[in-house]
Amino acid sequence: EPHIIAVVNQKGGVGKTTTTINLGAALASKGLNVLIVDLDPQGNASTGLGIEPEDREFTTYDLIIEGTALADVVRPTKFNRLMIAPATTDLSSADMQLVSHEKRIFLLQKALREGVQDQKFDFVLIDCPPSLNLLTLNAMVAAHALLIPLQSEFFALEGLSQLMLSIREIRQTANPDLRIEGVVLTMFDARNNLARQVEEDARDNLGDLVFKTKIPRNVRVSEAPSYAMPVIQYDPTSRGSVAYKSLATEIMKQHSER
Amino acid sequence: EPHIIAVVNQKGGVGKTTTTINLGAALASKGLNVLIVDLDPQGNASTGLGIEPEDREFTTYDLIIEGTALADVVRPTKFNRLMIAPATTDLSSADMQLVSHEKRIFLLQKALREGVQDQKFDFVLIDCPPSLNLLTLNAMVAAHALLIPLQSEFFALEGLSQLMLSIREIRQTANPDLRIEGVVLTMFDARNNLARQVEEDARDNLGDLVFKTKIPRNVRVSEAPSYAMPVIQYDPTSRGSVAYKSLATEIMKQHSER
Ligand SMILES: Nc1ncnc2c1ncn2[C@@H]1O[C@H](COP(=O)(O)OP(=O)(O)OP(=O)(O)O)[C@@H](O)[C@H]1O
Ligand SMILES: Nc1ncnc2c1ncn2[C@@H]1O[C@H](COP(=O)(O)OP(=O)(O)OP(=O)(O)O)[C@@H](O)[C@H]1O
Ligand SMILES: [Mg+2]
Ligand SMILES: [Mg+2]
Repeated sequence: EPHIIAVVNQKGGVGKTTTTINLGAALASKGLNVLIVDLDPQGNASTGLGIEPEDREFTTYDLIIEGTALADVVRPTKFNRLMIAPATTDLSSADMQLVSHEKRIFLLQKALREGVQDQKFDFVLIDCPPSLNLLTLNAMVAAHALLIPLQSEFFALEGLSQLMLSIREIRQTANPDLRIEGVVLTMFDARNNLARQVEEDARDNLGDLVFKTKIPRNVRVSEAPSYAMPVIQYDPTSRGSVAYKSLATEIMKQHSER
Repeated sequence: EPHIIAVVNQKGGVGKTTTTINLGAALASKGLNVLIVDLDPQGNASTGLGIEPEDREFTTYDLIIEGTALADVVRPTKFNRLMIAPATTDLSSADMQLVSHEKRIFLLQKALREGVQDQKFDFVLIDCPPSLNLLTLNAMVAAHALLIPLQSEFFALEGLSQLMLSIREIRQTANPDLRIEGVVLTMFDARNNLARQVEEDARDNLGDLVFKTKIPRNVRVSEAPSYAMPVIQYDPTSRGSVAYKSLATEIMKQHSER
């Protein structure tokens, strides 16, 4: 049974897609089999891994709405042991279609938990859109744990309490075993007062939930997707690559201790 | 009749809220009366202008869903001639509630266009959430024009074509006079290859739609909301302040020439 982690934060632009792609690649580089599920209609995770829009034959829209089997949706990336269930903009209509569906927040859980039976994934990472909509709720129900990227900025800290409320609600109504894998500081610039302040606030309020690893702001990280590569492939010695490998080690260690 | 501009981009974290707050303040500092409409359930524009959650008695949720008059929702900010219709997280349920409403994308247009009759606003700026959901569609129907913040990054450029498709659809089905006020490059770092590349691509594809003013990446811009001030009040001589004042001048000039 793979460990399913949803990468969530309704605040936009905090590094959800970047963390999904690069943590996924770092875990794969350590010998694990990883599936990325792109649940954002923008399809940034699919593009960032080089899956052209015309090559996305079956997508996460088909998985959730049409009942297509996971094995038909999943496809390889150019990175060893890293697979992806891609997304297209079709997914943006899924939200409205789900509203009237009786099992509307359980559809991804059913599709994923059934679909992974005959595959050998160690980790599944779900990249979520910047909203607490039905797609993100589906991810929170399907997941065993949540990874929360926290940009070291003022507005990003504000959204955290709202996210924690939603997590509690999902735990009470649909997924009692849902845990928080952790909170990871992203685009961290140690020279910046605000960033140090956000780190202090996060560690004071959330304690050990905050990973030791911080992802630094690093231009190589933002360049990598334009070459359709994870940063650990685009520039293996960059500060971004080193940080994502360290995050992967922390998560693997944490997971083996459970 | 005020000029109503919706600040839109479904890509997250591109500077929609920051542009709404600071362009609004810059226009107000030039003697114009400005209303900011916070249409994002995160309520970042309301927080960034110092409206505490407990002081948001009537909100844009009430305006759209409950039919509360605009005059009851609008309240002053600490900045002269800058008013706000605040938002709370209640707004996140509005999306689902709107799905079954017959006039679901015309509700904000009706509330705004009626509500501004007896007020003396010169500009109305609507801050949108990072999604092409029913809230954003309401803003695109209510607006005369759209302002599109474009972060100088790879993923941000990808979302633009999807946004342009939605704009064409809204123009054909609900708001035939909808124009594009312009595209403004945000968090621009001239030392960064990727940023210069995005600027070149944007100006090649969009021509004069791209404002001459570029908003530089400037830490004072991201610090200002933690002091509940627009950057032109927090640090009037900063590069961010100068840029937003220049953007205001461009928009005023463009608007007076029409
Ligand atoms: N450590 C980093 N250093 C520099 N740039 C980064 C870093 N992490 C992310 N970025 C850049 O910041 C932008 C936002 O990141 P990303 O798109 O991953 O966020 P997101 O949370 O997935 O956004 P959305 O809310 O739209 O889904 C991207 O252009 C990305 O390349
Ligand atoms: N010119 C700038 N220089 C430095 N930081 C900036 C600049 N513009 C915006 N920021 C910071 O970048 C982050 C994202 O900006 P903002 O929240 O305005 O984007 P948004 O598009 O409104 O996000 P969302 O999609 O979540 O609504 C914020 O923390 C903001 O303070
Ligand atoms: Mg993303
Ligand atoms: Mg915003």
